[in-house]
Amino acid sequence: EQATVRAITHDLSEAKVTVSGVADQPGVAARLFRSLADHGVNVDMIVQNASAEGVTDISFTVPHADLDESMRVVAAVQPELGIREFAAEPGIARVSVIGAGMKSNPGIAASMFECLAEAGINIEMISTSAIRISCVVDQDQAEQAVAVLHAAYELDKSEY
Amino acid sequence: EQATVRAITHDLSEAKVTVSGVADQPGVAARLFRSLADHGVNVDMIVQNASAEGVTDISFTVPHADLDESMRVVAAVQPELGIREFAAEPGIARVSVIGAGMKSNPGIAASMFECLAEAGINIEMISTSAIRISCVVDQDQAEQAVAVLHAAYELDKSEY
Ligand SMILES: C[C@@H](O)[C@H](N)C(=O)O
Ligand SMILES: C[C@@H](O)[C@H](N)C(=O)O
Repeated sequence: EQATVRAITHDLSEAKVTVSGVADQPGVAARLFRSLADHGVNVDMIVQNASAEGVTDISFTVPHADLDESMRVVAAVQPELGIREFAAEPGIARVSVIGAGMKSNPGIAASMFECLAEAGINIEMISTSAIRISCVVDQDQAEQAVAVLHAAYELDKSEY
Repeated sequence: EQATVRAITHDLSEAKVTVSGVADQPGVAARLFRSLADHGVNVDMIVQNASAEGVTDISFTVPHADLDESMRVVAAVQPELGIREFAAEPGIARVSVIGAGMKSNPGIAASMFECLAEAGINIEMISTSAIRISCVVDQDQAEQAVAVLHAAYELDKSEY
């Protein structure tokens, strides 16, 4: 398990926008992200989970410099997309465990989450890929998160 | 924009489990994924979005062969984690656009979502990384999704 984790990274350069209560039907995500793209907003992470009762939430991260523009764009499409509410969260950090073969090591995700839990760090968002597990946490806990993850995976240095 | 998309992939090998209404406090994700790991469940994709009123949902994908065991594990931790409800969805496909420099090309995500919307394909889940945008769609629409995305990005062949 230890052998597959290569680095811990963290990123404080982005803010999160959550759009809540959108209709779970074709065209909603297209309209929202086309609007953001047309306004030059550099969307990075996008997370949408399964819907309940026909509505769902979509969160995305943007550079801090694009946050105000993102909120203007979401406000402009709110009536058309039937967005119940939307909110910005500038105070976030994305902490990631980078490795190889994560899919065949189910314990890596569990140990990352355990490590954060033992340090009392709440996980606000999760997104994974074949080589990376990312958690959004409060930016005030980013340094602590990186430190406890280093210790857990016995890594000397992180990537900045 | 076209230049950065390299391939379209699709994956029918997994099922999705959604755990709804868990408390958004440290330790919940750790407990759930430790249990799954201890039972040898190979979790692949994990998606958790922002919470509302202190609760949130977590979805994850597993090989079809691990679906029953996943549901047993979730049922076993349901009281301890205060899970409101959980459900399995075996009929899914993950369709991905693979490229480079996605972060600096905000139009790529928008065009992927537009392409699926125009084909009447609903997006059930979204997860992204620096080189990949993944959408979970109904498995019955996987082939159509791959075909329309190929046409949109002018790719001759996809990775299988
Ligand atoms: C919520 C949103 O993703 C919607 N399901 C769509 O396909 O656009
Ligand atoms: C919901 C779950 O991720 C919780 N916030 C935790 O930290 O475990």
